[in-house]
Amino acid sequence: QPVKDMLMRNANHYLIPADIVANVQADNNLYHAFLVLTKIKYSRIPVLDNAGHFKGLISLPMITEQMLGFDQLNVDVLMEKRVSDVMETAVKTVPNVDDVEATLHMMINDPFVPVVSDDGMFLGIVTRREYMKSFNFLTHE
Amino acid sequence: QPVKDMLMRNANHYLIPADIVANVQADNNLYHAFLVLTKIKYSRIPVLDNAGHFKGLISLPMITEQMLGFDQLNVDVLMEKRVSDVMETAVKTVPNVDDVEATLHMMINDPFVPVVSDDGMFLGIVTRREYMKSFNFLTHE
Ligand SMILES: Nc1ncnc2c1ncn2[C@@H]1O[C@@H]2COP(=O)(O)O[C@H]3[C@@H](O)[C@H](n4cnc5c(N)ncnc54)O[C@@H]3COP(=O)(O)O[C@H]2[C@H]1O
Ligand SMILES: Nc1ncnc2c1ncn2[C@@H]1O[C@@H]2COP(=O)(O)O[C@H]3[C@@H](O)[C@H](n4cnc5c(N)ncnc54)O[C@@H]3COP(=O)(O)O[C@H]2[C@H]1O
Repeated sequence: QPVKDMLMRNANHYLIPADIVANVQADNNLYHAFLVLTKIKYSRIPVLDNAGHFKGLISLPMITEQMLGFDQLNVDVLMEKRVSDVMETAVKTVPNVDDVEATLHMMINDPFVPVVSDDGMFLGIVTRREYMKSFNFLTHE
Repeated sequence: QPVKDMLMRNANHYLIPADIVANVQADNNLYHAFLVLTKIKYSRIPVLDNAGHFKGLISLPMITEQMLGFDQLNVDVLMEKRVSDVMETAVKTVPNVDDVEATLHMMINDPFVPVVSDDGMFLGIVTRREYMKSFNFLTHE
């Protein structure tokens, strides 16, 4: 099982640690999140609380959807609502990067999987890109 | 080379045909594209001309960036500018799905690759999800 063995061997390489993962705070207003997501260009990022716990995911469409009005865009809503009001909370996470096979299965539908400890601390993410690099390597040997 | 053989065998399964790929027209105004990208939730979609030729890619951040103003968001700009004013045009494409290995290599950095014929007609896209499904299958045998 060359594919499985290779994945297992590289397990710890797949984690992108929390300190280099862009995020916003659950209590930020939508205007702040709008600016962050417009500047950094990542399409979907983690939402944390002030103590570093994982709370959910946020993307620009979740925010711009709040701006849709009857005849014109509502900009005031961005100062009136918070990230916690619109973020996605039903998010599959893994406690560590050890079960590479289970994580691969999750990434069929999700471009990344947050790694969250049993006490809710955000540890980092595992992304499709890292797996794609491994498979590319495999096709060349 | 089990990985390479499997990829070759499934080449034609990887193409998502043009008729089910969400897109906008190059001459649409940004307001229209803003609404489309807010509703459909795909983070980045192809831009076509009225004859079905591939012109570029568009995402919500490319549009919201135009709204950033001195002290408040500028909504009028969405009616004043067109998709062609902000879209990304330096896009790597492939003429067909035959070179599965080359396409896999491109998808290390791009979540999808547009398939565009030699005379510029948009034929569809190849996505990471399809490759992830194949690798998931490989790890289970
Ligand atoms: N600034 C950048 N530099 C280099 N490449 C970039 C990039 N922004 C996007 N990409 C490329 O585009 C892919 C999709 O990015 P997206 O933001 O939609 O989707 C991303 C994003 O939602 C999240 N992500 C990845 N790295 C992140 C980070 N440092 N902070 C926050 N979220 C991250 O994981 C998803 C999958 O990431 P993945 O790396 O597999 O795949 C990335 C990567 O190949
Ligand atoms: N409505 C939906 N139904 C089911 N799953 C959904 C979905 N929207 C997003 N996903 C999941 O999220 C992944 C990333 O989507 P994203 O829109 O950032 O990035 C997408 C999007 O930019 C583009 N794309 C995929 N299908 C498309 C379509 N039918 N029309 C336009 N663009 C498409 O290709 C990228 C990679 O797509 P991929 O399938 O590998 O990966 C998709 C898929 O696994």
